[in-house]
Amino acid sequence: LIEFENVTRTFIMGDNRVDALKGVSFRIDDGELCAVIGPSGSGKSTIMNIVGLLDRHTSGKYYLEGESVKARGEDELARLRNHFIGFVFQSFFLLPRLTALQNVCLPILYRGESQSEYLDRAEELLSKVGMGTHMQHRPHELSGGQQQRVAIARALMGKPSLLLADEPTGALDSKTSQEVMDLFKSLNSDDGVTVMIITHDPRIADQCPRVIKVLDGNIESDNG
Amino acid sequence: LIEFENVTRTFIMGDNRVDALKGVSFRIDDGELCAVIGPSGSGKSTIMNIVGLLDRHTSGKYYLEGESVKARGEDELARLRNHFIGFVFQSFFLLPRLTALQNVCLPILYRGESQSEYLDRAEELLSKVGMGTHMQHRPHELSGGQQQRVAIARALMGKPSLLLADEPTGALDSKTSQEVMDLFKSLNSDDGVTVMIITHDPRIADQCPRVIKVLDGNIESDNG
Ligand SMILES: Nc1ncnc2c1ncn2[C@@H]1O[C@H](COP(=O)(O)OP(=O)(O)OP(=O)(O)O)[C@@H](O)[C@H]1O
Ligand SMILES: Nc1ncnc2c1ncn2[C@@H]1O[C@H](COP(=O)(O)OP(=O)(O)OP(=O)(O)O)[C@@H](O)[C@H]1O
Ligand SMILES: [Mg+2]
Ligand SMILES: [Mg+2]
Repeated sequence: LIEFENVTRTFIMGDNRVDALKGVSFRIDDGELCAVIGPSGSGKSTIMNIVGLLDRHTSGKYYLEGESVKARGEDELARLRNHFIGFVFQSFFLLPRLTALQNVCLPILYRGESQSEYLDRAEELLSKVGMGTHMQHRPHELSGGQQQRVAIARALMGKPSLLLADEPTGALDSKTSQEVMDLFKSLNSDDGVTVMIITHDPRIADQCPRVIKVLDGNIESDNG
Repeated sequence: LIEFENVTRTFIMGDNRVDALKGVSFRIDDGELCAVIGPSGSGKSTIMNIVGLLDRHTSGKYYLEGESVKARGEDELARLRNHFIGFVFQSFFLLPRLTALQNVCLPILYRGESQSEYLDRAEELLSKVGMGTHMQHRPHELSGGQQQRVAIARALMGKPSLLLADEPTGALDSKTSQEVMDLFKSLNSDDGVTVMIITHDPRIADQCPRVIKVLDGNIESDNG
């Protein structure tokens, strides 16, 4: 499904240069449940942003479903991003003027589902992450962990086949973290969703059969 | 130093009402190192925002240094906030157009220190949290954990006597989390800074002699 071949990513700011990824290679198959771990600043989010088509690599190859991403057009990448990938961002990126419910519905509004159809699904997802009583709150009226859970529900709204979660339990207590992990595991085992989770929490990483360890822009270890 | 007496905080949004704090009482003495733990949405940040003079309680009493906060004027509260309290926010609130170094210097620019004085201290604090090589980056050019560490350095810039940290290690790996915790502990033991830390990480809470547990807007337990 996902194949990185010597992928690099360099950021240039004036005469400053950061080699965030220095030649990263790995393969993730359909239906895998994979944790990405490593120190702060080691390159995990950069990897996930490239996988999720939010960022372009500097050199190397990225094959998604067997086809090189560089070869594809902007329209097709946008279609893949919107229909196929669900992304939980490290800093949530909820729209401040919309309620939790509206934020969750946003990604699929253009798809042509009936309002009652998608409203039902949005409410169900919000309840699944324990946000059933706070659907009309706006982000600034929610706690940090509540915002994180709205971001998770939003990522699942489009029924993605690839779920990318950047530290999805960072703001959650252990009970709520496990509820989120149980939700991800059931999507993986019951619906075959490929799941990639960046995490600093060893208890989350321990529940993933596949673990990729990143260090200073390189893959330090990979049990795959 | 800090005394809450039956403090409540109610949020009203249209005809919706949230009783975030339902009657919270506790006392924190000068020089204590205190962890605040509890489930997501239980009221921890609300407590800290009231302690840090960023929010007003709805009813009850809040005494800071023996004097009721309600009795004090806006100017005096602003002075206390700026000179006496350091706040690490759960969502960082770094200014996007400023570099890490500029963000750290911001709180004390009006104090009348010489530029070389405060620049030295800012660079030293950034190095202490492992951000020495990234001082000229802007927030969007930093990883999540790097942004969190800039927010920590900024909170310490004004040499506060009361440090309030809302989940300061949420985005950090375990090694960096411990470095931050060691920094807080030395401020507490060497400089007598009163430290209050909201955390979901039991390894952080375990290093605090005082632990206050919050549940659904109430104090569930307090070993103080
Ligand atoms: N401005 C607001 N308007 C309405 N409700 C609010 C507001 N701020 C907080 N709340 C509600 O008050 C409750 C407590 O929120 P608080 O941010 O204190 O939780 P918390 O313990 O810090 O949670 P977390 O661990 O997720 O950060 C939550 O139910 C939240 O939805
Ligand atoms: N837009 C950018 N411009 C410049 N440098 C960047 C940019 N984005 C990331 N970096 C740098 O690239 C490196 C990797 O960042 P990345 O966000 O991938 O780390 P991370 O492993 O996700 O860390 P964390 O656990 O703290 O979230 C860091 O040194 C960071 O400062
Ligand atoms: Mg990251
Ligand atoms: Mg909070």
